[in-house]
Amino acid sequence: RSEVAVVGLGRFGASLCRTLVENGVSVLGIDRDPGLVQRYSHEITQTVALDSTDEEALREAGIEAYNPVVVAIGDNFEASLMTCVALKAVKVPTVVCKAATAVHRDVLRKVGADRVILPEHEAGQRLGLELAQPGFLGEIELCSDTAVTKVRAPASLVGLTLEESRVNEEYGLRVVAIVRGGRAIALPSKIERIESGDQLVLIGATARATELASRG
Amino acid sequence: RSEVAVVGLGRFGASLCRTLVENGVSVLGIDRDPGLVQRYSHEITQTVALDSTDEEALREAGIEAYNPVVVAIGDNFEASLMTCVALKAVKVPTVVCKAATAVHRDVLRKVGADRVILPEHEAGQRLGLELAQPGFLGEIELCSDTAVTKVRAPASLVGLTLEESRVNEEYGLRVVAIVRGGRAIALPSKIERIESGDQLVLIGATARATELASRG
Ligand SMILES: Nc1ncnc2c1ncn2[C@@H]1O[C@H](COP(=O)(O)OP(=O)(O)OP(=O)(O)O)[C@@H](O)[C@H]1O
Ligand SMILES: Nc1ncnc2c1ncn2[C@@H]1O[C@H](COP(=O)(O)OP(=O)(O)OP(=O)(O)O)[C@@H](O)[C@H]1O
Repeated sequence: RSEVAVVGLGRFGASLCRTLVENGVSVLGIDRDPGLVQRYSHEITQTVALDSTDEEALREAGIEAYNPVVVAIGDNFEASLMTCVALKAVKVPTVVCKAATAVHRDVLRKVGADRVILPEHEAGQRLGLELAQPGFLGEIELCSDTAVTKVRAPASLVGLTLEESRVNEEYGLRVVAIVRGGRAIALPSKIERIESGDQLVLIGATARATELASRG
Repeated sequence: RSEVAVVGLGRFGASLCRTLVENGVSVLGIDRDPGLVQRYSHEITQTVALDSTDEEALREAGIEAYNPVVVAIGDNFEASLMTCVALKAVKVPTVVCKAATAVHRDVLRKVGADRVILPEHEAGQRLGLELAQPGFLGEIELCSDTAVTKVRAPASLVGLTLEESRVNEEYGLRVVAIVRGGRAIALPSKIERIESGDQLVLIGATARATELASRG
């Protein structure tokens, strides 16, 4: 497994490093602030204080052995950009950058960033979807219009068996699991009866799952 | 459906409003900066310029009719806190707040915030999990240790049928769908043969799914 380097130990960068280390990935943490580097030196596999816009300093740290390198600098637009350019100059295969705004994202893409993340923007979207679809409890996209979704069982289905509920016939949705009282029933039989408080795990069109979730 | 109010039209707040409106929810957008209120007035159902730390101004805007109210103020610690306190004073049932740091989150909880979101921190965690588990493509938690996960089919299973793969016997995982070439095969039969490039949708223990994903 190749190692990951993270430039910028702010809120995003530090949380990224911590999660990677917790999941067994070895991480090089970089920041120009020696105080931050010192503070995280016991939590991150390896840390070094340097100015990431300096190509020579990056080469000396052996940055080209890391893949991907994540640039977790947001507010400082110039440092974010110059760092992305320097990393591409030393031939790092994959550079992932955080951006503060959509314009920042577009410029990073133009100078070679392989992927750009907008943490604030993405968090707003995720909360919006959750609040807009109250019965909707989770989703994994499978292909263009099909997904696995978890929804609260609508009241009108409580007391019916899966067969009687006609969820497959009416919505084209397959129930692949039921979550009840802290336990999951995988691949339930068609004579399983839906109870109040059940969550249904469905495979089918996302739009149809949302419809089922918002049914009374 | 109750309406949602969002205080603070920064990156997070604006993106939240946009997503809610796109999903058919009516939204009241609030900011003390009249320029921002003007800029978003054509995108958000209703907007008003006021200082959200002023309880009287909130009452005049009829804030208690909205549920939840989201406080999307991050950098300005005092405004975030005073707004949360004012909203609880006018008896808004659910107040969701954004926080900039863990300390900020803890203080918001103490003054009554029902839920606190740390966008930077959560984005770092999400990216960390994704980079640490390259074969892991998505997850919905079902209960304490069981989840629905999507993983890249390991090379050692390519060419075997689901029955021959013994994924259920060896890992306790049920394959509930296969994603192949932009199409999903829901509830595949046990004689379905796994092909190169397939993604498997599994139900079972998350730790076992991760093990399967990182198998060669
Ligand atoms: N040229 C540079 N070289 C190395 N580190 C840098 C450089 N410029 C900025 N940093 C570091 O990157 C970190 C994050 O930068 P910045 O404050 O610009 O982003 P941020 O978006 O506010 O971060 P976050 O929101 O994740 O806390 C800081 O710790 C800063 O010291
Ligand atoms: N007392 C207040 N009343 C109403 N709006 C306020 C108040 N204080 C701050 N705001 C608004 O909240 C918005 C976001 O605030 P702030 O800049 O503190 O957070 P932020 O974390 O930087 O936002 P983001 O990261 O989402 O862009 C700003 O548009 C600001 O005008």
